[in-house]
Amino acid sequence: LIECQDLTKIYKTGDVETAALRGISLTIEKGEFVSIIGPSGSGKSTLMHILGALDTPTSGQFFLENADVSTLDDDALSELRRSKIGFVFQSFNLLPRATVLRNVMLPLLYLNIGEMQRKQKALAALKSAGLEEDRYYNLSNQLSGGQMQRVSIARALINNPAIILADEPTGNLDTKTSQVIMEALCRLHKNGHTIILITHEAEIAAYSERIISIRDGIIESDKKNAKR
Amino acid sequence: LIECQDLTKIYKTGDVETAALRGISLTIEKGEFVSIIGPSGSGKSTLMHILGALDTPTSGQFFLENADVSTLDDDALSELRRSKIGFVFQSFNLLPRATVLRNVMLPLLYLNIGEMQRKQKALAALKSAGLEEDRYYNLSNQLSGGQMQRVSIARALINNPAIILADEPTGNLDTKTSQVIMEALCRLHKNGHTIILITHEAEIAAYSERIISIRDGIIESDKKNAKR
Ligand SMILES: Nc1ncnc2c1ncn2[C@@H]1O[C@H](COP(=O)(O)OP(=O)(O)OP(=O)(O)O)[C@@H](O)[C@H]1O
Ligand SMILES: Nc1ncnc2c1ncn2[C@@H]1O[C@H](COP(=O)(O)OP(=O)(O)OP(=O)(O)O)[C@@H](O)[C@H]1O
Ligand SMILES: [Mg+2]
Ligand SMILES: [Mg+2]
Repeated sequence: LIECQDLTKIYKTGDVETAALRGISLTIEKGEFVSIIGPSGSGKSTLMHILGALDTPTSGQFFLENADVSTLDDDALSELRRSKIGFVFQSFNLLPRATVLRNVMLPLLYLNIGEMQRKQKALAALKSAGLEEDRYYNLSNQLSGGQMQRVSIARALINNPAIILADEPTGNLDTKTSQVIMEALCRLHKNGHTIILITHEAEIAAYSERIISIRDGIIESDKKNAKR
Repeated sequence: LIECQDLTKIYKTGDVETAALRGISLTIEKGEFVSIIGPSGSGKSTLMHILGALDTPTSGQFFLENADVSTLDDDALSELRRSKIGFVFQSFNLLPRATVLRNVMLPLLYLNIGEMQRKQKALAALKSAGLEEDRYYNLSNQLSGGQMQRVSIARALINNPAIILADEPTGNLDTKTSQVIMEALCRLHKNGHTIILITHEAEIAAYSERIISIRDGIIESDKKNAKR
C-alpha cells in the first residue's frame, strides 16, 4: 500500500539546513496498524506529512497504492487525499469560528450528498471519537484542548478513509477518553483500514501491531509489537 | 498565596449555558507544588486562566497574595501577570513568525534591561527547557510540536516568576524530554517557586506534592501525593 525508499527532507532556514529526514525506507501493507515513536524533533510529523501527500520529500521515492506520488498533479493529489486519507494533525487545524459539526462535515463537501446525510455521518464520527453531544454546536474555539482533539479525530474519520494518519491523537486526553479513541481506531483496523499513528506514549503504541522507532531522521528499529 | 472561594464560570453560547466551573474553593500556599488532574472538559484550563488573572469568574472570589483580584484595574492586572506569573498554555500561543529567541525574550520587553542581557536570560531559560541550540533561530512555525512546547515553557520561566502555571506542559513530549522539563520545574520548586501544573499523565503528576482532581467543574478530591 505504502512504500518509501530513501526519503529525505531538508528544510532551509536562512543559510541553515535542517535534515529532518535522512533516508527513510519502509513498506506498509494494506490493513496494518503501525505506531511511529521517537524523541521530540526526530522527524515523525515530517514523515507523516509526506505519507499523507501533504508535503514532498527533498529526495527519495514514495509510492501509494503503486502510484509514484511525485508524478501526480495537484488535482490527482487532492483527490487522493480526500478519498483515501484521513489526517489527524498534531495541532488540530480546525476552523476556529465554525461549529464542531461544520468542522467535521468539511471533508464531505466535495461529495454529492445532501446536508442531512452529511450531518448524520458527522454525528456518527463524533460518537466514535467520544465527544459529548452538548458540544456539537460550540464553535471550535470554544472547546477544551481535548475536545478540539476529538473533533479533529472525527473529521479524519468521516469519509471512511482507507488510510488513517494520526499525529499524537491522545496528547491532550485523559486515560479514559484515550481508550475511547483507541477502541474506535481498533474497530476501524478490524474493518480493514490501515492505521499509522504517531505517539510518544507507550500505552498507546501498545494497541498497534508494529512499532517503528525514529531518531534524528532515520529509522532506529522496526519491530512487531511483542505484546500483541 | 492563592485563595479562591466558590469560583464559578459560565460560558454562554447562543442560548446554551455551559457551567465550566461550578463552585471551586481551594487554597495554595507559597512554594507548593500542585498538580491538577481530571477528564477532558472538566474545567482545568478554565480554572488555570482564572488563577493566572487572564479571565474572570462568573461568581466567587479570588485572592492573590491577599489582594482581591476583582478589585484590580487592567494596568494592575497586567503588572501582576508580568511580574509574578509564568503561564505555559495548552496550545503554546507563540508568535509564529518570530524566532525562538524573540518569542522567549518577549516577557522581558517591559523591563529596563538591554538586549544582550535579555538574550542571556533567554538562552538560560531555553537550556532549562531542554531545547537544542540549533533551533534558536528557527521561526516558531518551523518547529516540531514538542519543540514549540519547550519554547512556550522557556518563555514562561524567563522572568523568574513566583508562580508557574503550566497547562499540559508535556503533552507533546517523549519521556526523556519530559524528564528534562520536570527536573527544571523541580529545581524551581526547590528555589521557592509555586508550581501549579495541569496534566493528564500520572507519571507527571507524581512529581508534585499535592494532587487536586477535578470533574465536571468541581473538586472531586484534594490529597497529598502519597508517593512523595
Ligand atoms: N469559550 C467557551 N465557550 C463555551 N464553552 C467553553 C468555552 N471554553 C471552554 N468551554 C467549555 O468549558 C468546559 C471546560 O473547558 P476546559 O478547557 O476548562 O477543560 P479542560 O479540563 O482543560 O479540558 P482538556 O483536558 O480537554 O484540556 C468544556 O466543556 C468546554 O467545552
Ligand atoms: N518548516 C521548517 N523549517 C525548518 N525546520 C523545520 C521545519 N519544520 C520542522 N523542522 C525541523 O525538523 C525536525 C523534525 O520535525 P518534526 O515536526 O517532524 O518532529 P517530530 O518528530 O514530529 O517532533 P515532535 O515529537 O516534537 O512533534 C525538527 O528538528 C524541526 O525543528
Ligand atoms: Mg510532531
Ligand atoms: Mg485544557
